[in-house]
Amino acid sequence: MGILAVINQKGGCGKTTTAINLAAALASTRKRILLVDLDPQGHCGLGLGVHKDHLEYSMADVMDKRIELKKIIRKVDQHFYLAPANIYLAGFEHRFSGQSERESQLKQRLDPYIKEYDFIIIDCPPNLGLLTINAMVASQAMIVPLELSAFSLDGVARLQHIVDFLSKHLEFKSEHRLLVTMDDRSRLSKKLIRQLEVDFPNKLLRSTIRKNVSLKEAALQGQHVLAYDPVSFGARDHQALAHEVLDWQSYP
Amino acid sequence: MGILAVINQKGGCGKTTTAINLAAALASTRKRILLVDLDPQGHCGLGLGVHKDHLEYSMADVMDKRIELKKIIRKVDQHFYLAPANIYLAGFEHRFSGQSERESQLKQRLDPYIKEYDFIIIDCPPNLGLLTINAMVASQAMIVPLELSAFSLDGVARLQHIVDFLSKHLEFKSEHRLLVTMDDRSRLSKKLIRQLEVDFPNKLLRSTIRKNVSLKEAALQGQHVLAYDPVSFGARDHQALAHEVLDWQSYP
Ligand SMILES: Nc1ncnc2c1ncn2[C@@H]1O[C@H](COP(=O)(O)OP(=O)(O)OP(=O)(O)O)[C@@H](O)[C@H]1O
Ligand SMILES: Nc1ncnc2c1ncn2[C@@H]1O[C@H](COP(=O)(O)OP(=O)(O)OP(=O)(O)O)[C@@H](O)[C@H]1O
Ligand SMILES: [Mg+2]
Ligand SMILES: [Mg+2]
Repeated sequence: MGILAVINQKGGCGKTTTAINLAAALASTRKRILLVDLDPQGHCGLGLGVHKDHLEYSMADVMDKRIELKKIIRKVDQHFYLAPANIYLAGFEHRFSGQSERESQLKQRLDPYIKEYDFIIIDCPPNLGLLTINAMVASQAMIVPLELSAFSLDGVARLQHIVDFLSKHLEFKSEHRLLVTMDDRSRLSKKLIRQLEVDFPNKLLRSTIRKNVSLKEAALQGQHVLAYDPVSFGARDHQALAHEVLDWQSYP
Repeated sequence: MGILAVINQKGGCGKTTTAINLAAALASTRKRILLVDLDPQGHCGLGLGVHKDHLEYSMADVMDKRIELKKIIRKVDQHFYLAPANIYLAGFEHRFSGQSERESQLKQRLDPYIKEYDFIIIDCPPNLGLLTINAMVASQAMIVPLELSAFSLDGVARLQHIVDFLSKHLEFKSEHRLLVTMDDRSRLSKKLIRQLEVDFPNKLLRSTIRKNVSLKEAALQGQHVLAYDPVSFGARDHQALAHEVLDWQSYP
């Protein structure tokens, strides 16, 4: 199926929430899922009850070639595995800044595992630095979570230009889609969604994630939303998203 | 009075919303305010109707010493001035990465203007890179906006350790305070605030910013919230914050 990066340089638009809960929803359809945390904040582990301060090894060690990816993978639920990160990943950009192939380090680590998982989902930090570029190069598809607000909508056009530029320059092919998150279904939100459909034809996923307190509560409990409250809007919206992603990715 | 940095490596916790509306609220008390945008996203300009794509010069030029700060300052309201940023600021970290005094570039640019303004407020990107470090070194006080959520609360302790470490290492003195934003006044929020008061005694500002749609609507209009809807919660909460900041900073 494929490698899916969740990216947006805008902070707080729901990247980690989408990565964790989409991974969980896909795993609940009996697909085998690996969630890779490429954000030094390490919030994928935090949101799944994996304490990053107790990690012996993490994605920083994998990216620095000190250890193999399989040594840090841990099972978090049925069919659902995590490669956690911590703050040491923040040094990657500096460590690799002059090296050749610095943009494809993640791809080189993930390629041997493509057959083992139906999906590999990558969470990214809120910037377009070397870690996010590694995620783009390794991916076959990208999801851009988007809050319906002035600051979040502002960066979308620029993000798409940068993705186009990098895919030519670094020779990778990765289709992207926009996912509206924190949707309060108000008149203003509906208007902004209509505008997005005009500005970015055929780029918007049909599914949106409604604003829903269960998503925050689940993260506070260190659980994904399907485990925390399987009948909540948060759970149902991510399941609908999972089905749409399965359709989208089965006919690449 | 002083130089105030608004920082948090966690994305989307309300840094820009706080920087813009606190600046506007302080200006409404007839203090002369300069808002400096140190985030390449350039959202301070966006939120005040200043189009960053039409800027001839911006903070990138000032930080690179191509132009003086006063050449880019523009008036946005009574007593309220803005030094805007755009994406070119993203190259600063790379351009200065080996240079001495790279952490005090902003301080050197701001020091000549301290007498001209009662407050200089600095908005920062969602990371602890060289731009944010420059804002810390230049500041006399820091406000850390904080959403009441697992991911946002996670980074606070680490941020405080980093601030302590850097202030010793780079020899600057800057007191910080935590500001709860997007407060929905629920039982869970009240519980989390009580926990914050225990974990970080005397660090929490009394004022909180309630979750309020007028803050989002104002940004979509390119206005600060006092201009958009002066009687909204968003406006009143930032005015209360302004008064608390005036108290805090008059007895440093
Ligand atoms: N649909 C939703 N409904 C309610 N709250 C949400 C929703 N999606 C995300 N959140 C909350 O919004 C905040 C930001 O989400 P999250 O941390 O996942 O964003 P992010 O893009 O990963 O942030 P960063 O840029 O720091 O990595 C979190 O507190 C999260 O719990
Ligand atoms: N008190 C509030 N009530 C409602 N919405 C809010 C509030 N504060 C901020 N927001 C909204 O939350 C989103 C995130 O806020 P903002 O962009 O100011 O955060 P930030 O920390 O500056 O993000 P970044 O990390 O990308 O710089 C914006 O859409 C903003 O309009
Ligand atoms: Mg995140
Ligand atoms: Mg901001």
